[in-house]
Amino acid sequence: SARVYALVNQKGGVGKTTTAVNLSAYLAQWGYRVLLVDLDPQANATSSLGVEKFHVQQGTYEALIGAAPVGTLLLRNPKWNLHLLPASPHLAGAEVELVGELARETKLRRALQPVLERFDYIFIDCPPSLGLLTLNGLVAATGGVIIPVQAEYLALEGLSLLMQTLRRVQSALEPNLDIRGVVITMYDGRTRLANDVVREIRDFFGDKVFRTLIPRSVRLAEAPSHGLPISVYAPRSLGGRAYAMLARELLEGDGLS
Amino acid sequence: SARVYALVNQKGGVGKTTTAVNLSAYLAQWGYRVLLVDLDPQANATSSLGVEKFHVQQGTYEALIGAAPVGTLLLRNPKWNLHLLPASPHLAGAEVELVGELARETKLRRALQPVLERFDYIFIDCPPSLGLLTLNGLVAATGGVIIPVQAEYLALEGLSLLMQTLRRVQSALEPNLDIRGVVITMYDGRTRLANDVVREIRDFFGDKVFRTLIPRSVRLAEAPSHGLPISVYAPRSLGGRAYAMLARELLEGDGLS
Ligand SMILES: Nc1ncnc2c1ncn2[C@@H]1O[C@H](COP(=O)(O)OP(=O)(O)OP(=O)(O)O)[C@@H](O)[C@H]1O
Ligand SMILES: Nc1ncnc2c1ncn2[C@@H]1O[C@H](COP(=O)(O)OP(=O)(O)OP(=O)(O)O)[C@@H](O)[C@H]1O
Ligand SMILES: [Mg+2]
Ligand SMILES: [Mg+2]
Repeated sequence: SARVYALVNQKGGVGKTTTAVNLSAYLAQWGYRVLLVDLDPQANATSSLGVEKFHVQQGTYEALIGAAPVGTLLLRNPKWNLHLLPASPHLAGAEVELVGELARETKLRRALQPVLERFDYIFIDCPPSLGLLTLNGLVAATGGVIIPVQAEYLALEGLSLLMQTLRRVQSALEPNLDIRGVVITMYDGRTRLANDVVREIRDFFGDKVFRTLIPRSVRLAEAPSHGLPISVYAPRSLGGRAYAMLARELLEGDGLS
Repeated sequence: SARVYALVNQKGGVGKTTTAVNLSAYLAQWGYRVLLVDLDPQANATSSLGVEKFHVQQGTYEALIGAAPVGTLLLRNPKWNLHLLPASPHLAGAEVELVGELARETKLRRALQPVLERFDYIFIDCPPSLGLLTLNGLVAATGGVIIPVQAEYLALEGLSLLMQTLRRVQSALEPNLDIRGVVITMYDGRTRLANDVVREIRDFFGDKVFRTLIPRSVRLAEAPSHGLPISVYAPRSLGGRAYAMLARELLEGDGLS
């Protein structure tokens, strides 16, 4: 059954979407059955794969409110063998709408239940907040969380808040919730700041930190404007090679490859 | 009475905090009476000014729930002549707690009412979401919103969602809500991507876009780790000079200077 990982960090702009999209794309291209869930109302994962969010009729929002079974909501790109549960602007209303619902934090986990056997990996791209959407992502992430951390000072500051939330979810909702790994992103080895921050992240998380460092690489920022993952847009770029390495490291740690 | 501006963009990591902190610091150092309100549970504006968020006993959260008058919650840095309404980790709970309250969107505006005469400028740093905290920031921003936009593709994608929200707030809560200006941040003129995005932002917003472009400059990312605004940490750096220019442009447009 699928390993379900959520990309989480309430600090904005740290590379959650970029990591979710590119890990998904490499694993799908290597033949694994992969589903990417876009749980962010900004729908950046959806548009990074060339899907126009305003044309999305049904997606994650409908899955959360139980309007249709998830299997009927999936888009599939045959070229890259990748499935997507797209986000639509409706999702922006879900945070407030879900507040009064019963078992509001487990809606996504229950919605994904029927498709777990169809996939090897499910990646959930979360919004930059610790509200009900991200809580749904955490509870659904039976494989654990992948935490992208930008190699910058302000991104460090947010880690303690994130750890607090993970502990709260572990004690109240999902005791098995664990950190699958921490990914250092937008690393620029020429700056002292980046090297100081990397040392602090390694002190804080120890061997949970993936060995692969993702460098700052403009190709990674360009790829979404073409609606392509880096594995298609510029696989031989620094960013492309780094995400291929990260995907391999993830497989190794999961006992696959 | 104070001009109240909210720094808003639900896209994460676009420079909301960096712009709020550095505009506040320059205007305060030039003798204007300035209050910076940290409305983000990450408390990045608070820590960027050297205040330890876990030591904050009372701040924005207490102001929102009406536990104490805002005037008694302010911190002041005498060296920079800057006042701060700090964030504490409690603020993370406010989004859900406020949902059931009466007039939940106008709590911040009402809390700031008694101190409007004491300041020339009030800047509100919002979190990267369009939930109740940001709605409170929008309703309180009688001067309008300042929208930082990173010169990258994914940041463009989010603008239509932001405009939708602004229109909803205008029709339901605050008819005078306006865009004071759009700031292009982390601009790297060497990349085609940045220049393409700048052209699109100018097409989308016209003369609402500030002339001053904020370049990508590592000094800006370093300053928060020293608890200093750029006006103190590295005023002659590219980033320092750009924010001084932006502060001057804001004053000019406001009929001051
Ligand atoms: N390694 C990298 N090098 C250069 N640019 C990058 C890199 N990773 C991400 N980016 C760019 O930085 C910006 C932020 O990345 P991304 O949108 O993936 O972060 P996020 O954490 O998903 O943001 P949000 O908090 O808004 O969801 C995007 O414009 C993206 O294209
Ligand atoms: N012009 C710039 N050049 C280089 N780095 C910058 C610049 N502006 C901001 N940064 C850095 O980029 C990161 C994101 O900026 P910042 O935290 O201000 O964005 P934000 O929109 O407030 O993020 P969030 O959505 O999490 O609140 C921070 O690490 C900051 O130090
Ligand atoms: Mg994202
Ligand atoms: Mg911020």
